[in-house]
Amino acid sequence: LLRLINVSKIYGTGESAVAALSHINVSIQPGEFVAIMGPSGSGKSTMMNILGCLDAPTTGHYYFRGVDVGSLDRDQRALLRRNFIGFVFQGFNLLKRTSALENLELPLIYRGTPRGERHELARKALALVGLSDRETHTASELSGGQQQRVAIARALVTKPDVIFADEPTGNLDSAKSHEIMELFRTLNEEQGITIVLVTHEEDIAAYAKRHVRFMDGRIASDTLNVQR
Amino acid sequence: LLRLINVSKIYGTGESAVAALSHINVSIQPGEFVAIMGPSGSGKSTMMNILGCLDAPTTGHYYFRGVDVGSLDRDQRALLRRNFIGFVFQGFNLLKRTSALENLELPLIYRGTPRGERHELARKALALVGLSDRETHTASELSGGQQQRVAIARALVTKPDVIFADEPTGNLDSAKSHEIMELFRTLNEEQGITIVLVTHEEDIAAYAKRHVRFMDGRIASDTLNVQR
Ligand SMILES: Nc1ncnc2c1ncn2[C@@H]1O[C@H](COP(=O)(O)OP(=O)(O)OP(=O)(O)O)[C@@H](O)[C@H]1O
Ligand SMILES: Nc1ncnc2c1ncn2[C@@H]1O[C@H](COP(=O)(O)OP(=O)(O)OP(=O)(O)O)[C@@H](O)[C@H]1O
Ligand SMILES: [Mg+2]
Ligand SMILES: [Mg+2]
Repeated sequence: LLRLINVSKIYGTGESAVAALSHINVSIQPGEFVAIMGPSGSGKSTMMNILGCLDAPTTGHYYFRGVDVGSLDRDQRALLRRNFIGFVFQGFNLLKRTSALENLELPLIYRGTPRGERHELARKALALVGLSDRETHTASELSGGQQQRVAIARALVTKPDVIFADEPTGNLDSAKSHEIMELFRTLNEEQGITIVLVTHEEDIAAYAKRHVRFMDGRIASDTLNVQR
Repeated sequence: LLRLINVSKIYGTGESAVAALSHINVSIQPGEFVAIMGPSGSGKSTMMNILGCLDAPTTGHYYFRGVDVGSLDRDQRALLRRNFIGFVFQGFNLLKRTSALENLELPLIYRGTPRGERHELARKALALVGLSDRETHTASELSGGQQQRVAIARALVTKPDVIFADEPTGNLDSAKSHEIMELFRTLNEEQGITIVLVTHEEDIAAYAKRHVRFMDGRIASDTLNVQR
């Protein structure tokens, strides 16, 4: 499904060049549930942005379902994201002055979903993350953890093939974190959705079937989670 | 030092009114180290914003060093924040297109600190959070955890009397989280800085001397941490 071949990402040039990613090789099959871990600044979000077709490598190739994403133009990449990918950003990226419900309807509007069905799907997604009583609140009228949950719901509302979640439980208390992880597990096991999730918490990573650990822009280890 | 008396915060009116805080009474002495905990949406950030003089209660009073903050005008509140308070926001609130170093110099510019001294203090604060090699990166060129650490450094750079930190380790891996908590402990024990910190992680809260737990806008418990 997803294949990174010898991918590097370099910011800046010469003396001040930063290798955010260095010769990354990783392959993810449909239906997998992968946790990406590693210290702050080790390259996790950079890789997620490339996998989510939001950014391009400096060198190397990224194949999404066999398609070389580097060979697509902007519109084709946008179409790919819209139809196959749900992305939960580390910084949420919600529209602050738009309501929770409208934030969820946006990806559906882009897909041409009719209004009645859009509203229904958005309400269901919001209910899944426990925020039915906050439908009309704007993003700036929500707590940090509530905004995070709206961002999660937005990634699921289009029923994508693969969900990329960059630290989706960072602002949630323990009970809500586990609720969200149970939700991801259900989507993965019952609907076959591929999940790639960044976390720095071991008990969140415990839900995943495979652990990829980063260190200084490289993959330090890639192992199956045998404790599941 | 800090005293909330029967403080409530209500958003909206009538049917859609939300009591973010309900009859809060809490007193914090100089030199304390308090952890604020509780589920997502339970009122923690709302209380922090009132304590940090960024927001006002709907009813009740807030006394900072004996001064009724509600009786101050905007400029007087800004002066209070500038001179006594360091605030780490749950959403960081850095200037995205400004370098890490410049973000740190901003509070010092407001205090009229001379340029040479400003630069020196900013560099030292950045070193304390392990980001000396990222001085010239703009906030948008930093990872999530690096941005969080710049936000922490900015709260310390003016050597305030009290630091309010709203989930300061949410985006940090375990090793860096403990480094930051050791830093807070040192500031508290060696310099007597009062620390009020929101977290939803028990092993982060373990560094604090007192635990205040929120539930639905009320304080459910307020206990000393005897395990320290
Ligand atoms: N401007 C606003 N208008 C309406 N409701 C609001 C507004 N700001 C906050 N709220 C509500 O007040 C409640 C408390 O919010 P607060 O941000 O204090 O929670 P929190 O404990 O910090 O949560 P988290 O752990 O998720 O950050 C939430 O239920 C939120 O929806
Ligand atoms: N636009 C940029 N210009 C220069 N350097 C950058 C840029 N964006 C990211 N970096 C650097 O690339 C490295 C990797 O960043 P990345 O965001 O992938 O880390 P991360 O593993 O997600 O960290 P965190 O856990 O803190 O979110 C960091 O050291 C960061 O400073
Ligand atoms: Mg990141
Ligand atoms: Mg909060």
